[in-house]
Order: sequence, then C-alpha cells, then structure tokens
Amino acid sequence: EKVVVAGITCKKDEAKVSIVGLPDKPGIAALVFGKMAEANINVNMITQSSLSQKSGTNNISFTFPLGDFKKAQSVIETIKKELSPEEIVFDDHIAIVSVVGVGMKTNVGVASGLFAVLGKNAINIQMIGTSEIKISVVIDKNRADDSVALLHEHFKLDKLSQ
Amino acid sequence: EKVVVAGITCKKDEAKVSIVGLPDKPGIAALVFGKMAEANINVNMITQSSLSQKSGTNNISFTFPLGDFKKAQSVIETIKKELSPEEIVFDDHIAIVSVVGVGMKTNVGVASGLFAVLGKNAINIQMIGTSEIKISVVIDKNRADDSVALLHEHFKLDKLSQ
Ligand SMILES: C[C@@H](O)[C@H](N)C(=O)O
Ligand SMILES: C[C@@H](O)[C@H](N)C(=O)O
Repeated sequence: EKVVVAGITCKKDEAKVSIVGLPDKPGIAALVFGKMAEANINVNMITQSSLSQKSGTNNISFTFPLGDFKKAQSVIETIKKELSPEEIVFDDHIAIVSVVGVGMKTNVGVASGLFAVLGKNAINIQMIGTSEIKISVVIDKNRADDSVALLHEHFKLDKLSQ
Repeated sequence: EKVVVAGITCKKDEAKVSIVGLPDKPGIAALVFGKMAEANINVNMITQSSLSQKSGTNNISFTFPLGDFKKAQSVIETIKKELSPEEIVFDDHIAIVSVVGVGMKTNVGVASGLFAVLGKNAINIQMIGTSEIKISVVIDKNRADDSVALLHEHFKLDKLSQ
C-alpha cells in the first residue's frame, strides 16, 4: 500500500498524566481506566511501553481534556491510594502533534521523518503512539506551532511547495 | 459520535523490543527509528510513555515482524553501542490484540472494557497504544486466542448473540 501523508494535526486542549511504578500484573490498567470511565473523563491517548519483567512495575501515561484537570486529579488521587505507584506526574502544558495518513504501518520512514524533524529542532518527544493512519507525539505546548510548520515543510504539505 | 466496536483483530507475527533507560532528550527517537528505517525493518506499534523529568531517561518499545528478528537484533546492537541504554529486552512470543471501531476517542468505556476483560482473566497487558479507530494491547502469544474469544463475547460480536 502506498504511503500517503495527508496532513498534520495539533491538539492543544489536553493535559497529560504519567503514573510511574505501577504493579505490572493483570487488572491494573483495568482499575486505572475503570475509575476514569466512572468519572466520565474522556481519555484520549494512552501509552504504555514494556519494561523488563524483573522490575515488576510498569508506567502508564495518558492524556485527557484540560477542562477535566481538577476532576482527573481527584480520581487519580484515589488510584494513588489504592495502587501506591512510585510517582504521579501531571503536565498541563502539552500539545499532541500527529502525522495523519494512510499506509503508515508499512513505512517506518514516516515515523523516523517525524522524529528527525523534531529532534533536529531540539523538540523533546514525551510520548509516542502509532496506528496505520496516525503517528502521534506529545511535546511541550510552546513548541506546537513550530512543530506543525516544520512538519508541513518536511512532508511537503505547503501549498507553495506543490 | 456514537461509539461502535466493529471487530477484534489479532496479530501473531510480530516480535517486541523494549529499549529501557534511553537519554530523554531531543534526537534520540530519531536515531532509533532512523536506524530501523535504514535497515528496512517495518516497525508496527511504537509506544513511549512519559516519565518524570528528574529521571532524565525514558523507555521506548516497539514491534516489528518476527521474520526480521535477527536483523533487528543486529541493528539494535548498533543503537546500544551508540546510546548505552540501561537495558534491552526482546520478546518473540507476543500477540497484538486490537479492538477496532469508530468514535473510540470519545469513549474511555471501550478501553476500560478491553482492560477489564483481560484483567479478570489474568492476562497481563505489556504495551498499550490507542487511536480513534483502534485500541491495541501487546500480550503473551499463548493468551491470544483466549483474548479474542473473550473480547468477542464482551463486545457482543458473536453471531449467536446478535
Ligand atoms: C501495567 C498494567 O498494564 C498491567 N500490566 C495490566 O495488565 O493491567
Ligand atoms: C526518548 C526520546 O523519545 C526522546 N525524548 C526524543 O525526543 O527523542
């Protein structure tokens, strides 16, 4: 399937939370997101990488609407009491920048292109999530507009360059 | 937008690698996936959560075709020499199980439903990635068929229950 990058999107109305050092055993993700669902907080991007089994712990990050910040803090306080993670980090100054297209599952070139543009411009990547139609990164909100412009240029999405 | 779960997919031809304790600064993801792209290895699911800034490190996991296992090991050996991560963990016994649908961005109920089914059945979730049309988890390959059957039942996708 030919890879086509159709556009760049940028979401600036989300906050991030990372729950670090959760027990890495069945039922933990269910508890975390069960509580978020009960509180009617729309969770957007969820990322969890894999760690080594010997650590026995894992980390989950996710984004949710800035408007739900206080509500999320109190729900996550409940999660903290129940699961005692090592650390909880909130960030209300992020942006989610995504490259949208088709056929991207079969082309690591698009992902590495996105990461290279950000890396060369000293923009730190906080979270990464991928699908066949979208590669999303979380970055600092103050680099959002830069990133979108740089990515339009890199993927030749500008009207002038067509 | 109404949430509709259309189906469950299961991919058993992928391997996983986690690169743990990478420097959390710009350009690192670019280096990792630049090398994978150069080697023509199709990277499928990439996940990176956020850690606390004081750790100064982060972890990236991704999946790639089982058929590229030896090639990936040698590329990642190069990455290891260049970036000296704390740890590299390969796993050639995984499955990627996904809930596919529409409107899922606005419904944490689908994600928590997926996690609850797996959790109740003692199936450990190794990686999580999400988009509006797909929620994917990495689990052990030996629980793949169970998971698909349980999820069909939970989301009422069986022909008999319609
Ligand atoms: C960390 C969390 O994802 C856990 N492994 C679970 O299965 O719920
Ligand atoms: C860890 C890695 O994602 C790093 N933060 C980067 O921006 O490249």
